[in-house]
Amino acid sequence: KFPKTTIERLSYYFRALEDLSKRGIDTVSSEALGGKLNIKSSQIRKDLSYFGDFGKRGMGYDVKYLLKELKYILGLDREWSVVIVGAGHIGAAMANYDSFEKRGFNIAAIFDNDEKKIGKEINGTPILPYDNIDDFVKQNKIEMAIIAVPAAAAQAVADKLVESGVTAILNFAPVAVQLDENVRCLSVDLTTKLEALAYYMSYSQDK
Amino acid sequence: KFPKTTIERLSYYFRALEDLSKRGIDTVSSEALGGKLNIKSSQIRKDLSYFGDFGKRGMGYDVKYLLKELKYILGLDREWSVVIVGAGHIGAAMANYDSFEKRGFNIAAIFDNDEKKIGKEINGTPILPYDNIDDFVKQNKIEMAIIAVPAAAAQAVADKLVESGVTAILNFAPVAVQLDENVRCLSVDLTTKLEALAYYMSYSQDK
Ligand SMILES: NC(=O)c1ccc[n+]([C@@H]2O[C@H](COP(=O)([O-])OP(=O)(O)OC[C@H]3O[C@@H](n4cnc5c(N)ncnc54)[C@H](O)[C@@H]3O)[C@@H](O)[C@H]2O)c1
Ligand SMILES: NC(=O)c1ccc[n+]([C@@H]2O[C@H](COP(=O)([O-])OP(=O)(O)OC[C@H]3O[C@@H](n4cnc5c(N)ncnc54)[C@H](O)[C@@H]3O)[C@@H](O)[C@H]2O)c1
Repeated sequence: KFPKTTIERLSYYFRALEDLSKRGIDTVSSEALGGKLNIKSSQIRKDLSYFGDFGKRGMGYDVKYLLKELKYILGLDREWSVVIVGAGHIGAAMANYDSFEKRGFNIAAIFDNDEKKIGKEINGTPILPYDNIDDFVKQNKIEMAIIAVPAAAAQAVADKLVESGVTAILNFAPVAVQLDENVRCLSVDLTTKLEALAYYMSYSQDK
Repeated sequence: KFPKTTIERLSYYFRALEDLSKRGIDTVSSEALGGKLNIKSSQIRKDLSYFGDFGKRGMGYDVKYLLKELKYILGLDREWSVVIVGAGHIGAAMANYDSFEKRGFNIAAIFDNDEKKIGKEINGTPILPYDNIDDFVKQNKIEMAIIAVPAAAAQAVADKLVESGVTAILNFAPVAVQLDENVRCLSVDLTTKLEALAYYMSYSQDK
């Protein structure tokens, strides 16, 4: 097995290779890829080695071949239907973010329990009543959901999603939700990004 | 030096230790801390070893002592004033997120160029005209900023912030902004979180 961060780095390699392929570049060394992404070339070689033997020593990587392989490994060779629960600031920002669609993540619906929001749309995606989650997830074979509700509602929302068949959750609420083992859940905590910036700032001010 | 992810993990250790300290727990082993955070105990020992020798073999870590050390290392022993540029969905979600304040990140102001938003407030934080950034950052000694504007405006906004004295930026726009070497910039890309979920989903469906 390999660390969770390896997978997130694979996405960065995928994106950088896509960029190179668009510019007609056929091969790239781990050094050149590392230079573009600010990641050590030894880290890139190590990450890729978990998944196979992609580069020839001294020759670098074949961009098109590695792109195809990473697409398969990351499960991006298919589309994913995603629902969002919570049509507030975070939910709306996610529904508006066109980069998700470009990567094959289609926002199928947003659910909310606020009468004033139900029946509206965000970027063409309908806001449906919270109570319809069960039918909608089953009828549209939804596997993935984004939780964007206040912390107090997060556990109940997670339970409802799992009961209706969702097996992967991205959780924004600042609480750890308890889930079955077979459900994958990643949390987003943007405070850690600010704390990382604070570290770099205080470090450079010569602690 | 150590990988960027070590710093983000330090935040997770800090939070878990805070939780233990609130519950009156005086010592904790790297195994117990690892079990709580779903991180290997060897990773925890390795991360901490970059910063000092905190635990006695077989005795575990002293919670209060490690908490104080991590607070200093992460630069959380002080307050940080932060401005947000862009009072849209992301900007509003960040201004509303009370966890930032609890960690010492005070949102001082939000800037926008939309006449309809200027003069309003979000969670008590004023929305000021974009052209006031320079005076505001200099008068209030702001060091940190969050960019939450559309991709097309991100580079110009980053330049304006750096010119006025900001040295740390959290960028949400899906564009790599070019900055001076002495400015720290972290980007947020939530697509990598969905891609990580897609990987786990396709991995468990027995590739
Ligand atoms: N992780 C981070 O770094 C970060 C940053 C900002 C916000 N957040 C969190 O993200 C979440 C959403 O933030 P926001 O700014 O979008 O909040 P918001 O208040 O703008 O939106 C919440 C939405 O959820 C809906 N809702 C509430 N209870 C519900 C329920 N039981 N069922 C269905 N819908 C329900 C509300 O009607 C509202 O539309 C919050 O938990 C917030 O703390 C996290
Ligand atoms: N990284 C991710 O995963 C992720 C997810 C969602 C959104 N985003 C990005 O975050 C950014 C903000 O998203 P949003 O949903 O809040 O957008 P939004 O359109 O709701 O908000 C943008 C705000 O910026 C203001 N603005 C535009 N140009 C400006 C300028 N030159 N100076 C000052 N203010 C200006 C607008 O008036 C508006 O209030 C976008 O770039 C979006 O692509 C990123």
